This record gives sequence, C-alpha cells and structure tokens, in this order.
Amino acid sequence: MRTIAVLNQKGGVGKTTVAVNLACALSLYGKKVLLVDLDPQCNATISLSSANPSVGNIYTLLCGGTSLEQSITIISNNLHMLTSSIDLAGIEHELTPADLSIIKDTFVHVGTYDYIIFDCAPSLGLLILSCLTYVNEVFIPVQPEFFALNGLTLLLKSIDMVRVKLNPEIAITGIIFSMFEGRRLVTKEVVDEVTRHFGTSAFKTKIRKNVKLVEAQSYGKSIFDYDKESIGAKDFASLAGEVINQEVRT
Amino acid sequence: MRTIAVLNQKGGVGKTTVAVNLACALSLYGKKVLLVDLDPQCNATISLSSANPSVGNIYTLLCGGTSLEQSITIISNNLHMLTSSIDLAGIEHELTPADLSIIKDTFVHVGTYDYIIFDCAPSLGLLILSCLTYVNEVFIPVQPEFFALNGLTLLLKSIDMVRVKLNPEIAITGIIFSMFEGRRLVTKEVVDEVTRHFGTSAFKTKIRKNVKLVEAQSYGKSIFDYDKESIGAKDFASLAGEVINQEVRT
Ligand SMILES: Nc1ncnc2c1ncn2[C@@H]1O[C@H](COP(=O)(O)OP(=O)(O)OP(=O)(O)O)[C@@H](O)[C@H]1O
Ligand SMILES: Nc1ncnc2c1ncn2[C@@H]1O[C@H](COP(=O)(O)OP(=O)(O)OP(=O)(O)O)[C@@H](O)[C@H]1O
Ligand SMILES: [Mg+2]
Ligand SMILES: [Mg+2]
Repeated sequence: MRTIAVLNQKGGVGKTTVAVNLACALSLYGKKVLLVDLDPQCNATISLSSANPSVGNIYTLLCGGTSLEQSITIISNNLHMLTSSIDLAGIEHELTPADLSIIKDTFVHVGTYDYIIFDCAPSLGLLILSCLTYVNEVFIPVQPEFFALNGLTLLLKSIDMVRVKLNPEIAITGIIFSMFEGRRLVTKEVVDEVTRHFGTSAFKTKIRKNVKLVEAQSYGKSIFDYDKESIGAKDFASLAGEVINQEVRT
Repeated sequence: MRTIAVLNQKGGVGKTTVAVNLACALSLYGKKVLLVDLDPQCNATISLSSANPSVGNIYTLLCGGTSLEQSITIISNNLHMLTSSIDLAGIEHELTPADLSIIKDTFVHVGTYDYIIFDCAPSLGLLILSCLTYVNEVFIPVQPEFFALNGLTLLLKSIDMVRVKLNPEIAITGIIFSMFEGRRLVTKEVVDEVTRHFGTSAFKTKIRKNVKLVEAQSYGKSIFDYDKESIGAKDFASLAGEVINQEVRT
C-alpha cells in the first residue's frame, strides 16, 4: 500500500486538482484508492460532490465520533473517500506537538487499499505534520511561476525535519508540474531548476493548463466523468501510468 | 492609524500581489505605510527584493532578538517594511492559544504610520489569529473562481470567532476582486454572489489579470516602479484611491 501526501504550502498551485484527478485515474486503472480531504476548505470533497451529512468525515473520525467504516464515502468500486468538514479547522488549534501521531493511530486499521492519497491544505501546521508522520511519500505539485522555487526551500526543510524527528520512511517521490503553459519563459526557468534539483522524481507528464479541469470541478465531477477526451483527462491518465510504473514500495 | 490584514486561507488568490502593490500605491499618495510580511514563504519580501541579512525581520522581532527600529527595512520615504524569514514557520508550532497577543504586544510601540498592512499566509493558524487579534480591519482578496465562495464561509466563521473572543474591533472592510477576467461566466456568478453578501465592502475597482504584475514580481519591483502605465498600476492606483476615501477609522 502506498500512502502519499499531495503537498505544497504555496497556495493555489493545483494540489486539489492533482489529488482528485490522480486518485480517479488510478482507480480507473483498477487500483483501490482512498482519497482523504485534509483541508477544512473541503475543495476535494466539493470536486466530487461527495459531501454527505449521513456519513462521517475525517473530522468525526479524528475526534472519535465515528469509526473508519462509518466515515468512508464510496465514490465508485475502486475509489473511496474520507470527506472533509469546516470543523476540521478547529482540530489544528487543539493539536500540540505531542499529538502528531493522531493520523497514524487513526489509519492503523484502514482496510486494503493500493493507494491512500491526502489532499493537503496550503500549510505546514500541526495537522499537516501529523499527516507527514504517517505517509511514506510526498508528491509536490509545482506551478511554474515566479514564487514557485523559494516556496520549495521551506517545504524541503520541513520534510527533512519530519524525516529526522518523526518518520524516517518519508521521501519525496514525485514532482508534478501543474497548470503548465509551455510557451512562457518563466515556465522553462522553473522546470529546468526543479529538474536539476529533483532529477528523476520529476514526472515526465506535465498537467497542462486546461479549462475543462475547472469546468469539471464546477460540476462536481472528475475530469474522466466530465470529458474523457480532454487534454486534462489525457494528462492525468498519463500521470497515473507513470505513478503505477514507480511501484516499488508496498 | 489603520491596521489591515490581507487574508484569505484559499491559496494563490493574489494576497501578496494585493498587499505589496496596495501598500506601494498608498505610499505614493503620501501615506506612511508599514508593510508586514507574515508568511514564512517570504513572497512579499521577494516582491520588493527587500531581504537584508544585516537588518532584523518579523521573526527576530517576535522572538525578541531585535527591537522594532532594528527590524524595519526602509523601502522608500513613505514605505517601510517588516520582512519575513523562513524561520517564521517555526513560530507557528511554538505558539499556544494562550499566546495570541504576541503581535498586539509587539506592535504596541510601533511608530506613527497611516497604514499597517499584513500579508498573510494561506492559513487560519495561530500566527494568523494573533494578527487578527491586533488589526482593526480585514481585506479579503477573492479570485472569482469556482472554489472562491465556499472558502469564504470558513473565513467569515473564523473572523466572527475572533470578534467574539479576542478582538471586538475587527471588521471586514474590503473585498478585492483579484486576477479578474470579466469575460468568464464563473466571474460574473462569483462577483454577484459576493456583492450580494458583502454589499458596499466590495471595492468597485477590480484588479484585472495583468502579466505586468507577474513580471514586476520577478524583477523585485512594485508595479509602479516596473511599469506605471500598465493596467496593473492603474488598477492599484484606483484601489488605493477607494481605500483612502474610506478613511473613517483612525
Ligand atoms: N491544470 C489546470 N488547468 C486549469 N486550471 C487549473 C489547473 N489546475 C488547477 N486549476 C485551477 O486553479 C485553481 C487552483 O487550483 P487548486 O484549487 O487545485 O490548487 P490548490 O493548490 O489545491 O489550492 P489551495 O492552496 O487553496 O489548496 C483552481 O481554481 C483550479 O480550478
Ligand atoms: N492580477 C494579477 N494578474 C496576473 N497574475 C497575478 C495577479 N495577481 C496575482 N497573480 C499571480 O498569481 C499567483 C498567485 O498570486 P499571489 O502569490 O499574490 O497569491 P497569494 O494569495 O499571495 O498566494 P499564497 O496563498 O501562496 O500566499 C502569482 O504567481 C502572481 O504572480
Ligand atoms: Mg486545495
Ligand atoms: Mg502570498
């Protein structure tokens, strides 16, 4: 089972769009996937119109109000989801550095999935650190914009700290260029710099800027349900193929 | 003196671009402005290429390592800055809900400014809450995109909590439409909905999408220093004019 946090504390770089559509793409390849929305803004939950008051969510699960089975929303055969709730914002203030195993402890009895993918808020707060205490892998969406590179320094520093103090297993195993517009000069500069630093961790597939991805979100559908012939669907299918080819960790 | 937090926990909506260029525009109108970069990503600091290791910053100030005078970087006669540092990320984990007056206590001796403007990280963590404990006003940049509206619910809830428990003075006094593209359908829907909810707090000036704003950042300049004839410069001059016309609080 691969456990992956989709994380970049720089805001608006495509974390949710990547987490949701990659999870869907993997499930269409026959992988069993659990998508966890760890952002109180609930953007991943909205993206698949999966908010359901009669089922629990990540907040009720972490607080102990519901069991794991009672908290899982079934999107399709191969895709399950732990939706988010606005109440999750409260958890951040209740956690102390001593509670960082809250996610690890909660997920210890999670069923048999091939992938567990977390959509993270743009933050390096205690809830995100507790997620990094649990996962083995981090995927970093990078929007090739001017501010992209300096944000990565802070992110790498935080992940190094987690590896030394909390979770020796954690590794950055994927850099995903998102909202990619090949013609711009800044794009080439950022891609060259990131590839020089991360080498083979940078996926070859780039998620191109594609308005169909935005439209799909506004209809509460994955790109595959909305328009499977679109550039967005092709890019995410190709990305999922590369992710599956990486499978070495179980 | 007006104290304003530029805040929206939704990422990448233009907080830094608005905080930096509005601060510059106000200073060109003759107002004395202190711009505070409260994001460990240092994007506002980079935007004005103001990082200076021989001067203190908001981190050394909050930790008590430097005094206020030792921490201020002078950008121009009317524009001073408290730059950020990657170390600021550490403060978030050291704060407890009992320390929320850290910013209020630090700024109690701040000199005579007409405006103090905080560029906030995309978060509602304890450092941001301590900023909200201090300021009288909140400006919310809104990018008219699909996810814009649901993020506002969480933000309003947090500001209401601050008003009740920490700072009865705080009020939302400005909604700024940023990265505005008038032709898109989603834009009209979001603008109508936000204006219905916030009424006159929504500024008439919309900050239009303008590549010159991005270019200015990559050169470490405000839009006025980079290209004062650009759409971006005109929009921020017009926004600053509206902000000055609001002056009722001192
Ligand atoms: N490849 C793409 N093409 C076009 N638009 C995109 C693409 N990826 C993301 N977007 C749009 O960009 C905006 C930001 O994307 P998204 O919300 O996924 O980023 P995020 O990193 O999750 O944001 P946050 O930091 O708030 O969590 C959204 O409006 C989304 O629809
Ligand atoms: N009016 C605009 N026109 C064109 N590009 C813009 C505009 N405003 C912001 N941008 C670009 O959009 C991206 C996001 O803007 P910015 O960094 O200011 O957002 P933010 O809300 O501060 O992000 P974060 O949540 O990470 O703090 C940046 O690359 C910036 O250059
Ligand atoms: Mg997101
Ligand atoms: Mg910013």
